[in-house]
Amino acid sequence: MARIVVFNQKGGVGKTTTALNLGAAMARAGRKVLLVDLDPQAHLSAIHGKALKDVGASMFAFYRDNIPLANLVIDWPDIGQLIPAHAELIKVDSIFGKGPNILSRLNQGLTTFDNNSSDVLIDCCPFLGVLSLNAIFAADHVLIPISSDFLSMRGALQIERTLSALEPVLKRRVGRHYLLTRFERRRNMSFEVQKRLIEHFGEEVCETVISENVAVAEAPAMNKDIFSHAADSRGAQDYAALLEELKAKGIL
Amino acid sequence: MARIVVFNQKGGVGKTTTALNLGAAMARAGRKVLLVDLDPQAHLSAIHGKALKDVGASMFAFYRDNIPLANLVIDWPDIGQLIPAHAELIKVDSIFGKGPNILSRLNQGLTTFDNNSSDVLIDCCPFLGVLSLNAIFAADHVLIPISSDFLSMRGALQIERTLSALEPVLKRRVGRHYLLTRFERRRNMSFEVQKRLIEHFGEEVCETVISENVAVAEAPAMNKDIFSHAADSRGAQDYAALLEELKAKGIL
Ligand SMILES: Nc1ncnc2c1ncn2[C@@H]1O[C@H](COP(=O)(O)OP(=O)(O)OP(=O)(O)O)[C@@H](O)[C@H]1O
Ligand SMILES: Nc1ncnc2c1ncn2[C@@H]1O[C@H](COP(=O)(O)OP(=O)(O)OP(=O)(O)O)[C@@H](O)[C@H]1O
Ligand SMILES: [Mg+2]
Ligand SMILES: [Mg+2]
Repeated sequence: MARIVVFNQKGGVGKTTTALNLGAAMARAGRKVLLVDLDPQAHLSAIHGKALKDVGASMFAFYRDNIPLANLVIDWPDIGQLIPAHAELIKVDSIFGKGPNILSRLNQGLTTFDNNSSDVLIDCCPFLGVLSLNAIFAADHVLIPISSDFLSMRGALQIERTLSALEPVLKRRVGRHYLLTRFERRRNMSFEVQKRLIEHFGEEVCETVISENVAVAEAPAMNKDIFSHAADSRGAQDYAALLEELKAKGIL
Repeated sequence: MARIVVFNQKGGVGKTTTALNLGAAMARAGRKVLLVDLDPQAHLSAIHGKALKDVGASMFAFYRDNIPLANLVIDWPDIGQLIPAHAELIKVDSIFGKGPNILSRLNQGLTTFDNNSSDVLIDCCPFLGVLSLNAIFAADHVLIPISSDFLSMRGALQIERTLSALEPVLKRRVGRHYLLTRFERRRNMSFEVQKRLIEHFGEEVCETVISENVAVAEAPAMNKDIFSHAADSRGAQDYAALLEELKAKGIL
């Protein structure tokens, strides 16, 4: 089963939104989904509505106390399972530094827990520290949301350099796709960013774009994914189309 | 003269956009402005167009080699001065950890350099590490951009807790204002977020809101601030109004 990390060190590009809504699309297509929240700010966990409990029931307990991931999963109706984040995760960088063992921790934990029966989606914070490196190490594929504006475009080039720099350590070139998000068809800028992204990354740019759609931004306030909140919305259609594209490409 | 840090650990809320455009508004009002880029991703420096040079000419040289800030400033036409960031700044957290001396480094550096003749605006990355803590320590005031959506609203509450946790170390309650950005008047959500923010933070919420305005997002592609790119745009009017409000409140 697939392990996808949703990463971009640029902030606010739709990582959490994509982890949530792609996960929900996958669940509705009958797949078994595990969401892992690796952001100390825990926005994905917050959308669940009942996931932010004590630190002993979060990913921090996995890192600090070696609690097995199986003990940390909670149910997410209509999506699958979630392992919540916690604010204490901010300490993982300083507790563990960047030694070689720490980088494979999540990979080992996931293999032990699930032995590949679930598809895994990992949400990251916009910072390439121990947590995000753990996620990239554990993943088969990196999904890189890029919001359709120029500052975010610049972030895309930086992440390519970052992944190249990681190849000697990863000992492979990790597969990746770039996903345009917050695509506003009324703006030339959206198409300009798409054009430049394709010039640079070619077939690694998803054909699906996620439209700017207020329903997508409203859903979290009601602890919902886009399908539960507005199943006929453009955002729901786009995330469903994204799933189809990733299946057609053999990533899912 | 004022020292304002633009900080929010939520990503993509308009920190860089606000540092740039508030700085430009201040320069046009005749003020002497120093922009400090403390984001290893260096988006603010990238907008300058000629600021991303070797690491010895960046804020990293200040931290690693104690190069005086005076040696690192470059000119930014129509804005003032900039001290650029560099990707190497990502190492500051691991090189310096969180000891008491490191936290006051920027404060001391700024006092030595400028002795208060410029207004200083510091742009931060969406991560509360040594760099952002340095910036908060050095600042008289924190300007917290909040994009007008629910996930960003949640970030606002987190930052309030963060600043409270810092009070014993800072030995003062640092002044702050919350600035709604990317305000889309056609969406109920914008007004809902504004209402909740005011309920929670009252007078600390700026009356000025920065409108969602494509010109603001386009300007960086041309290495421009909003006034240089589209002086009559809504975005330019809003950033000019923000300056007036901060002056009226005695922050600038
Ligand atoms: N397609 C869309 N249409 C409208 N709003 C969107 C869309 N995608 C994301 N948003 C909104 O944009 C904001 C940023 O998205 P999100 O928090 O998912 O980004 P992120 O990359 O996870 O941010 P961070 O770097 O802080 O973790 C959120 O308020 C979200 O609801
Ligand atoms: N008022 C606005 N209208 C339209 N677009 C905007 C506005 N403010 C910001 N943007 C765009 O939103 C994106 C995010 O803004 P910006 O990069 O300034 O946020 P940030 O908080 O500095 O992000 P990061 O956390 O990655 O440092 C940018 O592409 C920017 O051009
Ligand atoms: Mg997120
Ligand atoms: Mg920024």
